[in-house]
Amino acid sequence: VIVAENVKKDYRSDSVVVHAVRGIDLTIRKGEFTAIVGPSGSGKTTFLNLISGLDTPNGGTVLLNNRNTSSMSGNELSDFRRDNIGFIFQAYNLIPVLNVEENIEYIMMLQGVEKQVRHARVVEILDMMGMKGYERRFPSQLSGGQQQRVAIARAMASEPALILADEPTANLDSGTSTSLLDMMRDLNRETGMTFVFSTHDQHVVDKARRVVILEDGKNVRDEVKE
Amino acid sequence: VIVAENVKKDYRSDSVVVHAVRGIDLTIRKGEFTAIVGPSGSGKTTFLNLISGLDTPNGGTVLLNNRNTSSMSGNELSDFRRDNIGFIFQAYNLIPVLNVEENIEYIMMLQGVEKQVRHARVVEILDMMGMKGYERRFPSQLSGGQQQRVAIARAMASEPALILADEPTANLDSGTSTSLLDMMRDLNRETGMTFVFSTHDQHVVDKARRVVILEDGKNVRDEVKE
Ligand SMILES: Nc1ncnc2c1ncn2[C@@H]1O[C@H](COP(=O)(O)OP(=O)(O)OP(=O)(O)O)[C@@H](O)[C@H]1O
Ligand SMILES: Nc1ncnc2c1ncn2[C@@H]1O[C@H](COP(=O)(O)OP(=O)(O)OP(=O)(O)O)[C@@H](O)[C@H]1O
Ligand SMILES: [Mg+2]
Ligand SMILES: [Mg+2]
Repeated sequence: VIVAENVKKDYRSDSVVVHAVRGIDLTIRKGEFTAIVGPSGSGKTTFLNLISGLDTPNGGTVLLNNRNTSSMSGNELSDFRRDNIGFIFQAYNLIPVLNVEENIEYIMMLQGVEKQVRHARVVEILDMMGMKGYERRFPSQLSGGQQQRVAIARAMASEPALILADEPTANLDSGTSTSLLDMMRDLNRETGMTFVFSTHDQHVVDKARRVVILEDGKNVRDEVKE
Repeated sequence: VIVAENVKKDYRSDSVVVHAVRGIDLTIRKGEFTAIVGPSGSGKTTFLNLISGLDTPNGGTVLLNNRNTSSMSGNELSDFRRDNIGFIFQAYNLIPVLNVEENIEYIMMLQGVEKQVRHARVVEILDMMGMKGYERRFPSQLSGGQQQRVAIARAMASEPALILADEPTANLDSGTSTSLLDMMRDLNRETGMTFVFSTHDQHVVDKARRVVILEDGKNVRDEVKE
């Protein structure tokens, strides 16, 4: 469970202060399939970085399973993320010198998973992503949407309890987006894996069971369907 | 005018050959407002790189205003692009060490445009993009969609005859996408500036007057509306 209490984040440089997140109160519970929607610059990426512990707030608190991220050390936060959260970055952040398989298996390697098990998991998840046989390609040898799918595969490979996905369908066509979301929705239903998406894509909003609307760094609406 | 005749592009590495573009015949005339649509991996980026001269085909020819790109030197191609084509990259390709103003004015500087004229143009185009006042920010200090808008501003600042835009709305919300496309459509009507988009976004397809469908590196349909 993630609890954000009056969370604020400012960016300061020279004389300018940007209030990217201006007091968000939000609780994400286990098993949610939630979309955070808002215009470009409304604070979606900043908020996902705060609730994952990649960044700490200037005001308010973020509790990850009841632990305050501001009182955790850098190592504690990264260990927590490695074992609980799969993060899909808006710019993918694939490691250019590692091939597709090495990018995807990275977290499992840190967790000490055996090579054969890792390899089988990479093959399985690439197949789910419609990218069978791409194990040895490098990120620079992939199309934009293929890089995005490898970033998604990487986040899901170690089967974390929570997936935080920043604009996961931005470079995918309708067909690929829909099958990806159906696959995530099935995983959510079968395993209780929690999904939180930041998105502009109507395909994602349509499949979400909860939609949180961000405007200028504040959540202005919160709608649970069903 | 751009003429692609039976254009082919293969990527080779070790023992693998990828036929990214498998024989496209297509003519783009002055004043067009055209969308190239296709699933992830269908060859859109590769084709845009070929018709801009950023890359040369393995088979077939690309004629830019009747000149064959394969018989032009690297310098001739980059001079031609600088003076005729604004290219919007799928990954934006902003220069991290330059601020927003320096990124946008870059081409105009190469063309010898005076500082005051460049500055006025930067201010004007940032305002059109909904990003007034962002001149001195650096790319790392911008949201994903803000970086994308700076990449668009950069391509349009020198008012080239042709804009080639690779997924220009991928990280933009509906409202921003629609106002951007309306602005481009007005420019196209008033000045005859030619636009060719590679896209998955229905907002772009709806505004296009011509829609070319790519599948597996070939254009399978070509529909002119109106
Ligand atoms: N440098 C490269 N080396 C090897 N294969 C490549 C390279 N660049 C692209 N490809 C392959 O060529 C095909 C076409 O890629 P391209 O980037 O043109 O597709 P695209 O339509 O732009 O896809 P997307 O919508 O995902 O951006 C893909 O299968 C891709 O894997
Ligand atoms: N490092 C930074 N320094 C200064 N300002 C920043 C920085 N990162 C983001 N911002 C600003 O904070 C605000 C929120 O940015 P954020 O990236 O969270 O928005 P977003 O909703 O993810 O936008 P998009 O949909 O375009 O990705 C924006 O106005 C942006 O310019
Ligand atoms: Mg963002
Ligand atoms: Mg592409």
